[in-house]
Amino acid sequence: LLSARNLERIYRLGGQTIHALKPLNMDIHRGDFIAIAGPSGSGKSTLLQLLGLIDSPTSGEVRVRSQAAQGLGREQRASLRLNSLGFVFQAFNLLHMLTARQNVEIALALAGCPRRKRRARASQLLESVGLGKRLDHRPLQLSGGERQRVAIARALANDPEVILADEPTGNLDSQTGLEIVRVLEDLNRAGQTIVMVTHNLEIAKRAGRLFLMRDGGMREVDPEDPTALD
Amino acid sequence: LLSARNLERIYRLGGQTIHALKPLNMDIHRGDFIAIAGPSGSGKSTLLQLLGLIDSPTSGEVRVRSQAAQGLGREQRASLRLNSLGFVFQAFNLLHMLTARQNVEIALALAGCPRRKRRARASQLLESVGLGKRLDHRPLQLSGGERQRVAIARALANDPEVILADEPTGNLDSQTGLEIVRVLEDLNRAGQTIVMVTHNLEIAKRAGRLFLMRDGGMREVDPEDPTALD
Ligand SMILES: Nc1ncnc2c1ncn2[C@@H]1O[C@H](COP(=O)(O)OP(=O)(O)OP(=O)(O)O)[C@@H](O)[C@H]1O
Ligand SMILES: Nc1ncnc2c1ncn2[C@@H]1O[C@H](COP(=O)(O)OP(=O)(O)OP(=O)(O)O)[C@@H](O)[C@H]1O
Ligand SMILES: [Mg+2]
Ligand SMILES: [Mg+2]
Repeated sequence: LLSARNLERIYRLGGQTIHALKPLNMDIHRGDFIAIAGPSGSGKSTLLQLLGLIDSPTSGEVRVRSQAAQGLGREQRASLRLNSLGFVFQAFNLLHMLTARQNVEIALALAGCPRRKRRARASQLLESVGLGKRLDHRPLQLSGGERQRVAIARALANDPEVILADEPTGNLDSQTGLEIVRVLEDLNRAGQTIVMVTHNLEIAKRAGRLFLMRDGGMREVDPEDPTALD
Repeated sequence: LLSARNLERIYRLGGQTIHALKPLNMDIHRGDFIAIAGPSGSGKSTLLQLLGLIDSPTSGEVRVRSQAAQGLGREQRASLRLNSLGFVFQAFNLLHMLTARQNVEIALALAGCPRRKRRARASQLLESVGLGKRLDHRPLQLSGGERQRVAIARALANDPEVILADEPTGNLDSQTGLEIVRVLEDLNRAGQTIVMVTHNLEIAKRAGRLFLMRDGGMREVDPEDPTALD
């Protein structure tokens, strides 16, 4: 469904060369529930942004359904991002002048959802992440964990084939975090593919497949193997 | 050193009245290491911002060394914030056009630290949180956990009497998070008072005093009592 071939990302800053992602291969199959864990700065967000077509690699390619994304035109990539991929940003990236509901509605509008359906769908999504009483709050009138949950609801809005979530529970207590993971597990059982970056090893162990990153490199381990997560 | 008396914070939004903090009393003694935990939206950031004189209460008062902060003039409050309190924001609040080092240096400059000393102190602080190789990166060129650590280094810059940290490890893997907590514990042993909001119960249990919040209310529990953190 989504794969990486010799995917590499180098940043150059002043005199420094940072190998944020070393050449990497990865295959994501339809229906997978994948967790990616690793230390701060190890390249997790870099990888997720490349898979989400939000960033371009220094070399190598991302393939969507076996077709190289690098070969697609701007409109096709934008259409993929809008319709097939749902991205939860580590820094949330909400629009500050819109309310929680409007932030979700705008994602629906961009994907062509008719107006009369948008309000109901946005409310239902926000309720599913516990924000039913915060629909009319703007981001600055929400707690950190509430903003995080608006970002999650927005990523789910268009029923994307693949949900790419960058630390979706980092600002949540364990109870609320578990509720969010259950929402994702329900969606996965219903057919959605999930790739979740997480520092929370309790959550990472619940995934169907687990990848560990370190210094721009990645390897797959068995989520049920307690020694894998040292 | 720092205390709350009948401290209350109500937000009014459209027709809604939100009791973010119900009338609360709290005494923070010099040398305390306090953790505050609780569900998303329970009022932790609201309380911390009131204690840090960043927000004003709806009723009640915050006292600094037994003197009501509400009675102080603007300049005195600003001086307290600058010199006696170090605040780590949940959303980091870094200046995007400045590098990591400059973000820390600016805090030192505002507090009157002479120029020749600022650069060395900023570098040393950033190294202590593992960012020695990221001094010249701007926030958008840093990972989420790296930005979080810049925010921590900045709060420590002026050697404040009280460090108020809002979720300082939320974007960090357990290893890096533990390193940060050890930095705070070292500072605490050397005499600095620490109030840390955290969702991480492993970290919360290490504190000298533990408070649990729920729906704007708060109670103190024994950090060594395993049943307290259900
Ligand atoms: N635009 C950039 N320019 C230079 N270096 C960058 C840039 N963006 C990221 N980096 C560096 O690349 C490395 C990997 O960043 P990335 O955001 O992928 O880490 P991460 O694994 O998501 O970390 P965290 O867990 O802290 O979010 C980091 O060390 C970071 O400093
Ligand atoms: N400016 C505001 N206007 C209206 N409501 C607000 C405002 N700021 C915060 N709130 C509400 O007050 C409640 C407490 O917010 P607070 O940020 O203190 O929670 P928190 O315990 O820090 O949560 P988290 O763990 O998610 O960071 C939340 O439900 C939030 O929606
Ligand atoms: Mg990241
Ligand atoms: Mg908060």
